[in-house]
Order: sequence, then C-alpha cells, then structure tokens
Amino acid sequence: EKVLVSAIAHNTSEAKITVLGVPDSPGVAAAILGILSGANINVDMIIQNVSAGHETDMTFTVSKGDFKQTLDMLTDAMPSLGAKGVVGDPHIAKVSAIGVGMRSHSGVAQKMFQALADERINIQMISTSEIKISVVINEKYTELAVRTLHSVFDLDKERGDTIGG
Amino acid sequence: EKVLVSAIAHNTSEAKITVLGVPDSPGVAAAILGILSGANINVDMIIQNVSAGHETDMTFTVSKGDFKQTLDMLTDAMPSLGAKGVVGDPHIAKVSAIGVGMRSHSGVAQKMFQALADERINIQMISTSEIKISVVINEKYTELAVRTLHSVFDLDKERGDTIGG
Ligand SMILES: C[C@@H](O)[C@H](N)C(=O)O
Ligand SMILES: C[C@@H](O)[C@H](N)C(=O)O
Repeated sequence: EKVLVSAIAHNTSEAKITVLGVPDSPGVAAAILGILSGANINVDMIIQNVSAGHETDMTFTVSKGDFKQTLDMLTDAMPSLGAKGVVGDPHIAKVSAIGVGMRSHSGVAQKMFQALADERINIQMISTSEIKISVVINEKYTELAVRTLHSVFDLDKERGDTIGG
Repeated sequence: EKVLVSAIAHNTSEAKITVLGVPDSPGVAAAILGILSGANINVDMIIQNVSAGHETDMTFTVSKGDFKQTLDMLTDAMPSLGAKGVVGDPHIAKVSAIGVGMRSHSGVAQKMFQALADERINIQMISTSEIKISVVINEKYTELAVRTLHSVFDLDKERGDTIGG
C-alpha cells in the first residue's frame, strides 16, 4: 500500500468555544459569525453537526488570546441568538494527519483514532478535508499524540534517514 | 480588500449518515471507522462536535451508492457501539467556498452563511479547512446556492471576462 500519511501537524495556539442549543433555522449561523467578524475575531475551525430535533450546537476555534473576549461576547448574545448556553475550553490541541493520497478517510482515520484510543486519549472533535484528518484533544496529550501518530504511520523512519541512523 | 474567495465547488454524489448518542470515550470513533474501513466503504467528511454530557454524535458522508449498505451495517452495530440511533439522508449537497487567502474564516463565513440565509437555505452541517468553508444543504437547493454564492463573492465577473461580456 502506498504511503497515505506524509506528515503529522499540531497546533496548541487555539481555544474552542461552543454555542449550545441554537435553533436550526436559516440565519443563525450567519448571526453568530457576524458577531465574530464584526469584532475582528479570527476563527479557524467551524464545526456544526446535524441537529437533534430543531436545535444544534456550533463550535469554532479562536486564538487563545481571543478566548475570554469571545466567550463574553457570545454569552451576552445568547438571548438574541436563542442559544441555551455558551461553553469553552482554552486547553486544547488540534492534531492532524496529512496525506495527499487520501482518496477516502476510512482506513487512515481508523488507524489514527485507534492509535489515540490505545493511549487513552479522548477525541473531543473531528473534522476532515480532502488531504487531512484533524482531531481536537486535551492539550496535555499533544506530545504523546504526535509521537504515537508518527510511529503508527511510520514517519519515524524519515528522521532516521536524515541522520543516517 | 483582496479577493478572498476564488471558487465555489459543489458535490451532490454523497449521502450523510449520523451515529447518534455514542459514548464520548476513547475507542468509539475507531470502532465506527473500523466497521467502514473493514467493508471498504469510502468516507469523505467526518464531523464530530463536542459532547453533551457523556455522549456525542458522529456524522460522515459516503457515496450515494454506499448509503443503504452503510446505514444497515451501522444499525446492526448499534448495540456494540452503545449508540442510541443511526439516521441518514441521501438527498444532500456539499457546497464549498474556496480561497487560498483565507487567514481567518469569520468574514467569509458570515457572508456565505448570510447569502444562504437570505435564500432561506438551511445549513445542516459546517466544516472548514485552511482554504475552504463547506456546508451541507438539501440537494434541491444546489443550483440556487451555487448561483447565489457566485454572485455574493463576485465570481460572476470572471465569466463575463472570458466571454468578453
Ligand atoms: C444552525 C445553523 O447552521 C442554521 N441551520 C443556519 O442555517 O443558519
Ligand atoms: C466519540 C469519540 O470520538 C470518542 N470521544 C473517541 O475518542 O473515540
């Protein structure tokens, strides 16, 4: 099987914020992003899953520096958004497996998720793009997760090559 | 402001499936992907948001051709996964705004989501990557969504240029 994952990336500069229980109707997502873009808050990940009943949650990541201000702004906006709550956590890391050959995510995802499970690292969020599978985990597991994924996807060998080991 | 969105992409070949109410503990995501990769089911998007209490939902997209088989397989696996339900919908479209200059998703996302809201198109799922914001909508709105987003992000002009209009 050709090499599917070519690199493991990680980012511990972000914090996650979730707006809970918003109505699943047109205009709600725009209103939430309107608050953030109006305040010039940079957003990296945006994740919304299908709704349960007529409500759903929306999570996004901002820089740790913007965490407190964003949490406060959205908490103030809860009534106008019709949200049930706003929660957040600045102690997260995003860890990604990157591979341009990934036509499908199934096999790589299974291997990645199993490697994290074997180390008892809980996956808080999952998001994919054509060439990447990203998970959000507790920041304290960043090094363990990156080391484990390097080993599972045989990315250690490259290091050996460059040093002549 | 420099052009942030350079293209609108859409894909109506996929179906979504959600495994509802799975335990938020290590190993669950690996088990679900294990079922799919074991059956050689190709998966495109994988979305999991933060858990409410100790449970969460996991959604992924498969080709419309794999929809029925995947739904059946996961429904059978519900007891072993500890899931509360499995639901799905083959009548979806993924629509994406693509822009390599997107350092942050806020402003572009707000504009994209507002444009869809103005057409009363409900956003079922949201997922982002460095250069892209993707939404899942009802398949019947595909052309309307693509046309609306082309206009909002001034991508119509390009067409005018090539025809000399
Ligand atoms: C929840 C939110 O995404 C809503 N469905 C909307 O279209 O704005
Ligand atoms: C729900 C699922 O992602 C779980 N948290 C896991 O780590 O497998």
